[in-house]
Amino acid sequence: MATVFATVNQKGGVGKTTTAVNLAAYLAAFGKRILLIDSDPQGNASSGVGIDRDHLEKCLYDVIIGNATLDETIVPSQISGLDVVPSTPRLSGADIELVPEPDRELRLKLALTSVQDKYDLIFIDCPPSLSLLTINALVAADEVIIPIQCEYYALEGIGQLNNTLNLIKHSLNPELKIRGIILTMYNARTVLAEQVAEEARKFFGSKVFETIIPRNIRLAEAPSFGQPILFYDPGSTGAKAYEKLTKEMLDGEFAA
Amino acid sequence: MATVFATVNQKGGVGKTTTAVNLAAYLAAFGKRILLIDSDPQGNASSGVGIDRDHLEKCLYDVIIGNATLDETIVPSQISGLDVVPSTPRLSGADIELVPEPDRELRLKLALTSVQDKYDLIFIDCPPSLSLLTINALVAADEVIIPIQCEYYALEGIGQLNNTLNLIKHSLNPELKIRGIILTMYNARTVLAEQVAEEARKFFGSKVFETIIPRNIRLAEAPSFGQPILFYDPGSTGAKAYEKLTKEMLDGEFAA
Ligand SMILES: Nc1ncnc2c1ncn2[C@@H]1O[C@H](COP(=O)(O)OP(=O)(O)OP(=O)(O)O)[C@@H](O)[C@H]1O
Ligand SMILES: Nc1ncnc2c1ncn2[C@@H]1O[C@H](COP(=O)(O)OP(=O)(O)OP(=O)(O)O)[C@@H](O)[C@H]1O
Ligand SMILES: [Mg+2]
Ligand SMILES: [Mg+2]
Repeated sequence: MATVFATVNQKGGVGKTTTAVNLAAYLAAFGKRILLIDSDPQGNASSGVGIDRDHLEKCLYDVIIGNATLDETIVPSQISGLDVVPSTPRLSGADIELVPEPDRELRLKLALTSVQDKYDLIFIDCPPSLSLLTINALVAADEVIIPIQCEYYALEGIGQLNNTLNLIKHSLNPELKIRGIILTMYNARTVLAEQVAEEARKFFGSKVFETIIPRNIRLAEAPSFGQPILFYDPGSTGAKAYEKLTKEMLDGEFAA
Repeated sequence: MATVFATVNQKGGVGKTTTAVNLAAYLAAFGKRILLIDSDPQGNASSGVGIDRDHLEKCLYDVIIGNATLDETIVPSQISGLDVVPSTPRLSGADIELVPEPDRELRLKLALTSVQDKYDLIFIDCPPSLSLLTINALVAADEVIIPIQCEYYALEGIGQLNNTLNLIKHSLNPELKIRGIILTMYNARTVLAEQVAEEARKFFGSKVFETIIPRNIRLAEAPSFGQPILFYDPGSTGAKAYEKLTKEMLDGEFAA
């Protein structure tokens, strides 16, 4: 039975997709069977692993509105052990279309039951909002991974995110746990980064992963080649940090 | 009659708030009467100009759901000539609450009529989504300003954003124009930045502002002091770029 993770933070541009893509790729390289679900209509996670989104017949949108099973949307990536449920711009219609539906928060969770025994870990990459697409991911997930960019604006949404997680826990998904907080785009040359890191540790305590992801331009270049950092530049500081983070996560897995 | 601008891009973290805050501040310094409307529940634009969001009685949410007029929510900032309609986390409820309302896209436009003669320019900072809050801003706006981060993922949403703008133009706001595309976080040390800039110019042609905003850590530090860059570090490359951009925009204004 796969463990389902969601990378979530309504603040934009904090590294949700970069984290989902690179954790998924390293875990596949370590021999795990991985499914990456792209629940952002922009489809960055899909293209981040080299999926061509222009010729897809079905995508996550079809699953959410009930036109297809998850199985029918799964495509293999170029990375052995890593499959993808891609998204297309059609997915942006789901938020408004779902509002009147009675089981609007449960669509993804129900769809996942048919594939959970085929994978070890499932990652859901969320859009930058607390909309129904993100709520669907939070209801379907066992654990959340929260990337926090080490810059001031990224601190402001933490309280709201925590409230939303608690709301979901009390109503739709009592088992939901925070797996960890990942500090991203840490620029050691500025005091601000350490100030933000301190605040995040004050708020989340030991839930903050020890591994910090530095700002590293190679991480921003890799997606233009449709490759996770592991294939684009495995020797870069960005790659080493995500590799270390993946090991830290796996340690937690065994320790759990 | 004020010209209404919206900073919009559903891609997260591309510099929407940084652009709205710093354009608004420079325009106020140049003697224009400016209103900055924060339509992102995270409230970054409010805190970016030093507004304390914890003790607000009313905010944009109250206007959107009909509990208050815009006038009642306007607060002065520390910057002379710059007033703010702040947001609070309550605003995140608006997207779902508005869906069943008949005039759900028009709430902000209707509210603006009562204040438009008091300002020269009005800026609406949008959240990273194409939700009803953003649609309200696009219906209320005369022109849109589209920040595009010079990184690969930021290119992927351009088509979808353009489609949404055309939809709004054909139905709810035929006068809506693109004022310009701002290339942000341009890192001259990487080929990627120029590749993205080229793509944006290919897509939007002469609509791309000549002024490019470089990646400059001082722009990320300023919000932690609640100050626009003009007050935090006016000599920085980030400040000079936003000053130049403001002048380029004003030229366009007179040339219009
Ligand atoms: N550690 C890093 N160093 C440098 N650049 C990074 C790093 N992590 C991510 N990036 C780049 O920063 C930008 C934002 O990251 P990403 O798109 O992963 O964030 P996101 O939270 O998924 O954004 P959104 O809110 O739009 O979904 C991207 O261009 C990405 O390539
Ligand atoms: N030119 C720049 N150089 C360096 N940092 C920048 C620059 N512009 C913005 N930033 C920083 O990058 C982060 C993202 O910018 P900002 O929050 O303005 O983007 P946004 O599009 O408003 O994000 P969201 O999608 O969450 O609303 C912030 O921490 C900001 O301080
Ligand atoms: Mg993303
Ligand atoms: Mg913003």
